[in-house]
Amino acid sequence: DYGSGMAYNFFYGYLRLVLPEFGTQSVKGIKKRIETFINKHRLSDSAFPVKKLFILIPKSLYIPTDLKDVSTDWPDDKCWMDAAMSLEDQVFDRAGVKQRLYKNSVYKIKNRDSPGAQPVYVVAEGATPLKTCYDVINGDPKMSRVFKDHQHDIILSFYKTLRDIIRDSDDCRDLCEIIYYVDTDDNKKRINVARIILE
Amino acid sequence: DYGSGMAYNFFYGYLRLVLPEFGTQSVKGIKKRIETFINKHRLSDSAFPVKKLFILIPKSLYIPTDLKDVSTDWPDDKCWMDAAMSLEDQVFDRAGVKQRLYKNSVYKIKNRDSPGAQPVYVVAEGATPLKTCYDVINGDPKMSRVFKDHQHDIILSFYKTLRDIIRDSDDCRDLCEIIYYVDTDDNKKRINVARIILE
Ligand SMILES: Nc1nc(=O)c2ncn([C@@H]3O[C@@H]4COP(=O)(O)O[C@H]5[C@@H](O)[C@H](n6cnc7c(N)ncnc76)O[C@@H]5COP(=O)(O)O[C@@H]3[C@@H]4O)c2[nH]1
Repeated sequence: DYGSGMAYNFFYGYLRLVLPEFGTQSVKGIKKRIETFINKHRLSDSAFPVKKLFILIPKSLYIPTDLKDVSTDWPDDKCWMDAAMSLEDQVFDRAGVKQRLYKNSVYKIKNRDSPGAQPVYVVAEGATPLKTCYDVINGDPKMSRVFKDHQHDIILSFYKTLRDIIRDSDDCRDLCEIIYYVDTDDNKKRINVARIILE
Repeated sequence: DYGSGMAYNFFYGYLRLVLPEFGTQSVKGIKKRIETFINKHRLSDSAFPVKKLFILIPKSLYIPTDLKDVSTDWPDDKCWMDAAMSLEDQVFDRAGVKQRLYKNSVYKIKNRDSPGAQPVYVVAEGATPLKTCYDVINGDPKMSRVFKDHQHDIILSFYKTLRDIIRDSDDCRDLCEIIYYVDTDDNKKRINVARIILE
């Protein structure tokens, strides 16, 4: 089905390629790239407590281009997250595209409930296939109906399948955290994604 | 179903983002980027006859990392295609990843049947979701059986759905050429992809 198909694609076409170490000089896994980032930006190790990729799976399928836009305690508009520098790029040839580039973004999170606390850095992004699914729903006259009616099943199936694939993968199990969350309640109050990540 | 799902993902998550012009300085569509390439490398316009993206859809799902590997008249090993420089990169934020980079590769094709003829340049790549599907079949103990049994339906559904989506898209219809081909016959003779492109 569509949801689990996307999960297999997302794992085999992306996570499995960018997260683990491959033992070659040129392709560094996510742990090494985070350590390089810590050294390059002279951070304390405690500033980067979780050396994994956070993958956001919002029930609404909506992921903004910049995660800071979902890091406020609405209707307050102070953002908790801000984009910092990216990790080093990963570059390799794939399916005829020479030197395809894979990039991961680092975000700095300020806990606005405890202003004295040290900001925390994380590598986070939305699960891209869901954003694409969202674009199909909002852009395609033919399929929009079909996708919209099954939206809930699709995302649940995506989440569960991805969670199972990762749990069964020796290479990737400890290198990412999947966060499924309900981002709009009846008041359309936006969840502060930063809060969720900090937990 | 899985094949058509992949086609929607490929179109909305990629083709629709990289092919058309968007009227902004920073995001150039494929035609402009090809024209920039022609000028930058001082090519004649006839050296780059088709200003579109060639998308290869091999029945076997196998796409090598470098397309030159499928451009020989097996068992001869003279390649017809060679990777040239890439087009300019396209960079924009997507789903929380800042400055994600999209790249397309240019290949130079020498027609070895007519050695005197001018080499021809094209922008070509495999349809990456198929390579990912191939990786699932060859890498995943759980799903490999399922995917393998339906491989033929998956790829046919992918091809037909993609062809229809593109045909219905005003933005992308004239900006890409989809090539579905059978790449292995009973003798496992590899098709010369370069020949197909030249037609
Ligand atoms: N966050 C993130 N960063 C990446 O660099 C990346 N690359 C892939 N993915 C996601 O992994 C999965 C498998 O990727 P695949 O390459 O088989 O399909 C991709 C691929 O066929 C095509 N595509 C996307 N970006 C590129 C690109 N830069 N070059 C060529 N093809 C691309 O369009 C499909 C859908 O892309 P996304 O909808 O962005 O999500 C993909 C997909 O869910 C990524 N996700």
